Order: sequence, then structure tokens, then C-alpha cells
Amino acid sequence: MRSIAIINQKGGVGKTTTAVNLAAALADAGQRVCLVDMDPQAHASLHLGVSISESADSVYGVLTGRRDVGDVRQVVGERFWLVPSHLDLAAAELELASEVGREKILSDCIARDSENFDTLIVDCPPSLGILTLNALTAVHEVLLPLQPHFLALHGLSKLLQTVQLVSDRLNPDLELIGVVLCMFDAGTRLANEVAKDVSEFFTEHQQSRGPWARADLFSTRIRRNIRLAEAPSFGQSIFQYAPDSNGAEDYRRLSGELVARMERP
Amino acid sequence: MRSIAIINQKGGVGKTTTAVNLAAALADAGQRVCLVDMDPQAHASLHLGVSISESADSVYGVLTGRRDVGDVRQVVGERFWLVPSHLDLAAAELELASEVGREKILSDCIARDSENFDTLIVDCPPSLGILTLNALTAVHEVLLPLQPHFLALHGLSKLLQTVQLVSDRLNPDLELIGVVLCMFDAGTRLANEVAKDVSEFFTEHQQSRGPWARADLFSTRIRRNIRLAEAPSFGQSIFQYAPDSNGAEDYRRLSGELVARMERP
Ligand SMILES: Nc1ncnc2c1ncn2[C@@H]1O[C@H](COP(=O)(O)OP(=O)(O)OP(=O)(O)O)[C@@H](O)[C@H]1O
Ligand SMILES: Nc1ncnc2c1ncn2[C@@H]1O[C@H](COP(=O)(O)OP(=O)(O)OP(=O)(O)O)[C@@H](O)[C@H]1O
Ligand SMILES: [Mg+2]
Ligand SMILES: [Mg+2]
Repeated sequence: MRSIAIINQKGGVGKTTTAVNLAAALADAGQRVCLVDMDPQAHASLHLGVSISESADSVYGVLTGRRDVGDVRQVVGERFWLVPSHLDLAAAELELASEVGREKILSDCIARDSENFDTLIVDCPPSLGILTLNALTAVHEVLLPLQPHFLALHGLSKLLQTVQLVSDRLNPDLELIGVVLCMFDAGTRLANEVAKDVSEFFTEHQQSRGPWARADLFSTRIRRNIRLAEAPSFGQSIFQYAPDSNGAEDYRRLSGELVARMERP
Repeated sequence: MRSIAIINQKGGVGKTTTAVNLAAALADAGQRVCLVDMDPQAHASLHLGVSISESADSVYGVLTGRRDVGDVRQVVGERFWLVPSHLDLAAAELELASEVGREKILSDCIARDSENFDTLIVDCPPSLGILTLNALTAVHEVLLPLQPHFLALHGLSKLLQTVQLVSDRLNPDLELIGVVLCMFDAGTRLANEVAKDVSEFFTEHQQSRGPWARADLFSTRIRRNIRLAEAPSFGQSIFQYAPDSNGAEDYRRLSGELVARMERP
């Protein structure tokens, strides 16, 4: 099973939009996909029209040992499952703080799950706290959405340090597969200059080995498209809501590029 | 002196862009303005081309008692001063956690400052933690930038509860003056529908008295304009960078509306 965490401690850069629509694209292409919502704000869940009333019936119940993953997982589309979140997950940051092996809890819960998926995708909150650390410890791959604005690279080194630390201490299989530019204002000088800066950053920082050895800028850019912002208000992925839009075209292309990249040795 | 905190725990909704350009607009209009950067990410400081190497020479030094506000404040334009931030401010969240009257520190530092300003503006981080609480305890007015997207109202009640709590327990003068829609995709149905929802929300929740008694949706909408995203990469406000742009026009209009509203009894 391929497993990918979508992370960026910066808010509003396209993590949830990417997690939901990438998962939907892969399911459309024939994969069995499970999306895990690790954000207490539960935007990925709300995006797919899922709102949990009893917090034990969410990923919070799973992390606190009251439910198994299979108990709370729901079907949200053909070949497409969701492990939903709930606002009470915010309490987990404090509750889990003093647990032994507190970053490994999600990983263990997933390992105990008997269901088979081709790809697992985890949507993370805008922070590098215990919830994101659980995601990074549970997956093999990391995808980084970036908004191509002035401070896109600011804070990137802290994020990459975190990936390195988790790789060193908790999860040697962890690998940054790449950066995807989101909310890309096509044709503007700013977006194109930042794209160039990000590309150069990864060329300069390329390691011969280690968690960012193969990290690169995806050639697919997710263009700014109001349809992507509208889809969640209908509880739908972009493919259900506006299958002919630029947003659908871009996420379809991204999923194709991801599959091709994942199949490299 | 008028004092305004720009808050929203959601990331990337336009807090910093509003704090910087509103301050610049008021300074242009003849006011003596001081902008305080309370975000450890220091985006407001970077936006104005200020990068502090010694963290004591920032608002962090002030909050930890090593500097006075006047020691770290810098001129950034005509009638326009900045109290810059530094990444080490992130440590303050932990360091100040157990201080007596920990939410009142900024307020006391400002009170001790002998300099006179017409307006003080405080840019806050995307959280409702100790730094934002210090800002809310130090000012009289709160301005809320919102992105007119699906989940704009989600999390708004938590934010309004926080304003109510600070008003009850720490700062009875605190008042929410209003919401300003930012990154407004003019002409799209989504932006206009969310604008309607926000307007109705405040009509329904209008209190006869209390911190949101006079809260309203500003009629000025800050339209999406790439110039606003480009200006920070030149260390400039929108008025220096692109004075004839929609971004400049919108923030000029917002400052006019703010001044008119502030002068109501
Ligand atoms: N390419 C795009 N074009 C237009 N709107 C977009 C695009 N991508 C995302 N959005 C919208 O921008 C807002 C922020 O995106 P999103 O929620 O995916 O970011 P996020 O990084 O998950 O935010 P958070 O840090 O709060 O979890 C949402 O309202 C979303 O619908
Ligand atoms: N009206 C606008 N049009 C185009 N770009 C904008 C607009 N307003 C803000 N931006 C850009 O969007 C990004 C996020 O805006 P900003 O930094 O002001 O949000 P914020 O709420 O302060 O974010 P944070 O929560 O990280 O502090 C920035 O790159 C900014 O330049
Ligand atoms: Mg999200
Ligand atoms: Mg900001």
C-alpha cells in the first residue's frame, strides 16, 4: 500500500483541496483509496459532506483507543473511503503529549487494520505538532503543497528538518516525494518566479541519500480555479462537481504524475 | 489613540496584508501609525523589508522585559512605525504560559510607552493562543479578515467566544468593529453568497450590548489582486508598489470606512 501525508505548517495553501481531490482522482482511476482526516477542523471530512456528531466515531476515537479504524471509516465514493475527523481531536494534542510512543499511535492503528487499499492519503493540520508527527510516522511519502507567493520558501527549512528528524528517529522509510504548487495564478510573474525559486531550492538541497534525495517540484501546477473552492459547499470532489473544469484537469494530471513517480524504484 | 487587533485563527486569510496596508493607508492620510507584529513568522515585518537578527531587538525582547517598545520600534515610512517580530517569539508562548497576568504583558508595555500615535495596529498569528490574547487585551477594537469561501463561518463562533471572554475577564473596552472580506473573487457566485451569509450571521447575532453590539460587515471588499501578493517581495506597502492598482484602491477605501466607523459614538 502506498501511503502519503499532505503537509505544510502554513495555513490555507491547498493541503485539504489536494488531499481530497488527489484521493478522488486515484479512486476514479481504479485504485482503492482511503483518506484519513487528521485535522481537528475536519475540513476534508466536511469537503466530502461528512460531519460526525459523536467524536468517538472519528479518528479521535481511534487514536484514543476507543474504536478501530474499520469502525469509523465510511464510504464516500466508488473505491473511496474516509476516516473522518472531529473538533475534539484538538484535545488529542494535549492528551497524547505524555503517552509513550505518542507519535506512533496512528501508525499502529493502521497496521492493525485488516482492510486493503492501494493508496492511503492523510490530510494534516497547519502545524508540525503531534497530529502531523503521527501522520509522518505512519506513511512512507510526503507531499508538500505550496502557494507560489513571496514567503513560500520561508518556513520550508523548518518543515524539511521535521521530515529529517522523523526519518532519523521514528520512520526510516519516510521520503519527501515532492512539492506541488497550488493556487497557481497562471501567467503572473510572481507565480512563475517563485516556481523557479522552489525548483532551484530543491536542486541546491538535493541530497545523494536521505529523505529528500528524490524530492522535486511536480511539473503539474494546480491553477487557481473558483470551482475548486465551490465543490466543498456541495460536499463533492471536483470530479463530481465540475469534471470539465481546470481544477479537475489539474488534479487528474497530478494524480497521473504521482502514479508515474511512485512507480520509480 | 485608536488601537486595533487584526485576528483570525485561520491561516492565509489576509491578516498581514490587511494590517500592513491599512496602517500604510492611514499614515498616507496623515495619521501617525504604529504597527506591531505579534506573529513569530514575522510576515508583517518582512513585508516592510525589516528582518531582525537579534531577537531581543524585536517585540520578543519587549515581552520578556529586556527592551522597551521605544527601543525596538523602527520608522518604515512617513508617519509609519513598526515594532518588528522575530521567530524566537514562538518560544514566548511557552515562556509566558506560567507568568502571572500573562495576557496583560503587551498592554502594560504599550501603556509605559511615551510615544504618541493616532492609531496602533496589531498583526496576529493564526491562532487564539497567548500572543493573540495579549493583542486582544492591549487594544480596544478587533477587525476580522475573512476569505469568502465555504468554511468562512466555520470557526467564527470560537473566535467570537474568545473576544467575549477577553472582554468579560481582561478588557471590558474590547469591541469587534467588523469583518472585512479579503481575497474577494469579484463576480463569482461563491464570494457573493458567502458575503450574504456573513452579513446575515451578524444581523442574527447582533447583541444589544457587549463586544459585538456594533459588529458589521464592512462594505469595502478587498478584491483578489496579484499586486497585493507582489508588494511584500519588494518590502513595500501596496501604495509604494502599485498605487493605481485595485489593491491600493480597496485598502484606501477600507481605511476611509474604518475612520468613519471609528468616529461613531
Ligand atoms: N486552486 C485553487 N483555486 C481556488 N481556490 C482554492 C484552490 N485550492 C484551494 N482553494 C480554496 O482555498 C481555501 C484554502 O484551501 P485548503 O483548505 O485546501 O488549504 P489548507 O492548506 O488545507 O488550509 P488549512 O491550513 O486551513 O488546513 C479553501 O477555501 C479552498 O477551497
Ligand atoms: N487580496 C489579495 N489578492 C491577492 N493575494 C493576496 C491578497 N491578500 C493576501 N494575499 C496574499 O495571500 C497570502 C496570504 O495572505 P496573508 O499573509 O495576508 O494572510 P494571513 O492571514 O496573514 O496568513 P497567516 O495566517 O499565515 O498569518 C500572502 O502571500 C499575500 O500576499
Ligand atoms: Mg486543510
Ligand atoms: Mg499573517
